[in-house]
Amino acid sequence: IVKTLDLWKVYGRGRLAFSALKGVNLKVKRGEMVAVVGPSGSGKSTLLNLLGALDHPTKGKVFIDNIDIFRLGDNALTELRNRKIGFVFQSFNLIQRVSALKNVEIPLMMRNISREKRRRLAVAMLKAVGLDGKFNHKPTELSGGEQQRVALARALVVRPSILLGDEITGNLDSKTSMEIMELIRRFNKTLKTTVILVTHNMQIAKQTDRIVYLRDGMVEREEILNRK
Amino acid sequence: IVKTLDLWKVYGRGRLAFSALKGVNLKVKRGEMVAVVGPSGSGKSTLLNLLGALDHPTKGKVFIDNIDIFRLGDNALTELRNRKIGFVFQSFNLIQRVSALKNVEIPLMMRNISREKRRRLAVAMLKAVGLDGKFNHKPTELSGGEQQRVALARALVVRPSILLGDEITGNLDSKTSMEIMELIRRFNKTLKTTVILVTHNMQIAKQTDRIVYLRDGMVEREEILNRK
Ligand SMILES: Nc1ncnc2c1ncn2[C@@H]1O[C@H](COP(=O)(O)OP(=O)(O)OP(=O)(O)O)[C@@H](O)[C@H]1O
Ligand SMILES: Nc1ncnc2c1ncn2[C@@H]1O[C@H](COP(=O)(O)OP(=O)(O)OP(=O)(O)O)[C@@H](O)[C@H]1O
Ligand SMILES: [Mg+2]
Ligand SMILES: [Mg+2]
Repeated sequence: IVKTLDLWKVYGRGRLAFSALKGVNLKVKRGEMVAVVGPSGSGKSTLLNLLGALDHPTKGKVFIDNIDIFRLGDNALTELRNRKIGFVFQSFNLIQRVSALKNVEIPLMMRNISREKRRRLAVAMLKAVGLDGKFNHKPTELSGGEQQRVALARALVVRPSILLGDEITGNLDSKTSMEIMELIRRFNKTLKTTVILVTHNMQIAKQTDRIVYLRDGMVEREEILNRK
Repeated sequence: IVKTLDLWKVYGRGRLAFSALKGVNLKVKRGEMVAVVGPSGSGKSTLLNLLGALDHPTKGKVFIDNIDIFRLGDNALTELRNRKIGFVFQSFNLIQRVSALKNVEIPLMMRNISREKRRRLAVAMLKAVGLDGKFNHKPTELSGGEQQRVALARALVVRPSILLGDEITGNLDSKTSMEIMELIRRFNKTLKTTVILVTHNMQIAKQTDRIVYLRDGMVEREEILNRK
């Protein structure tokens, strides 16, 4: 469902040019759960941003459902992203001036559903990530780990075919992390959601089907834990 | 060197009132390294913010060097904070429009040192956290873990007597986390820096002298690892 071909990302130019990704080839099957691990600065977020079409590569291609996404026009690309991808940012990117509930409802506003249904779906998602009772808090009135979970709820509420998560348990204690992984596995099992998680936590990585090891912008090796 | 007495923090009022801290009593000796752990939402950041005088308690006291800090006037409190405390925020709080180097130089601007010395100290600190070659990057041009390390460099460059760190390894791989802890331990050993680290990582917590377990705004128990 997701495939990259010789993917490059270079920042800066000339003497200052820095290659964050140097020819990454990755294939992810539909319904697979993949972890991307590697040292700080090795290019994980850069890779995820390209997979989520939040940035353009310097060279190479990204295919989603066999569509070469960077050959689409802006509108078509935005449409694909909204319909297929749920993204959880390393820095959450929540809207600070509205409540947690509103933040989770926003991606549903582009769907053809009633306001009551939208509210019900958002409430259910916030409960599923353990934030019952915190719906009306603004992001600044939530702890770091609570904000992280609002960002996840927002990504999952649209039932995306692909979930891209950047360090989604970095601010969570181990018990809450396990509950979050259980939720994600349920999505993966019942809805066949394809999941790509960037993580520094090997205990999280070991709960996926395959681990991709990144180093200095390149795939160093892959480790298959569960054939799918 | 740091002591809290029946510390309370209540958000909201009346029916909506939520007690994030409910009577916390904590004593930290000079030169001690303490970890504060607990579930997401248990009050860790709230506690750290009060210790760093970034917020006011609803009830109770915080003593730093036997000074009841919330009885100080605003100017005196700001002065104490700038002179004695280095704070690393869970969300980094870097200044987005200036470089990593400038971010680390800023706390030194209030000291009576030359511009050259200020630059040298900032460069040395950034190298110490593994960011050689990234001095001129703005925060948006850095990875999550690199931003986290700039925030730590900024806190340490003033050689504070007290380092307060909120999840300082949450975005780091284990190798980089170990290097960061080594740096902090060096400060603790050679400069007698008192260190209080909020963390979700038990491997980090086990490298301190004592672990304080927080749950629902209260100290559940403490575990002494190394008597000081
Ligand atoms: N706009 C930019 N200009 C220059 N360099 C950049 C820019 N953005 C990122 N980089 C560099 O690219 C490298 C990879 O960044 P990326 O965010 O992908 O790392 P990461 O693997 O996600 O790291 P972390 O685990 O710390 O989040 C980093 O070394 C960073 O300094
Ligand atoms: N301004 C606020 N208004 C209402 N509730 C708040 C406010 N700020 C924080 N809280 C609540 O106080 C509780 C404690 O927050 P705190 O940030 O101290 O938790 P934490 O232990 O640091 O969690 P994490 O590990 O997720 O960072 C949370 O449940 C949060 O929802
Ligand atoms: Mg990253
Ligand atoms: Mg916190």
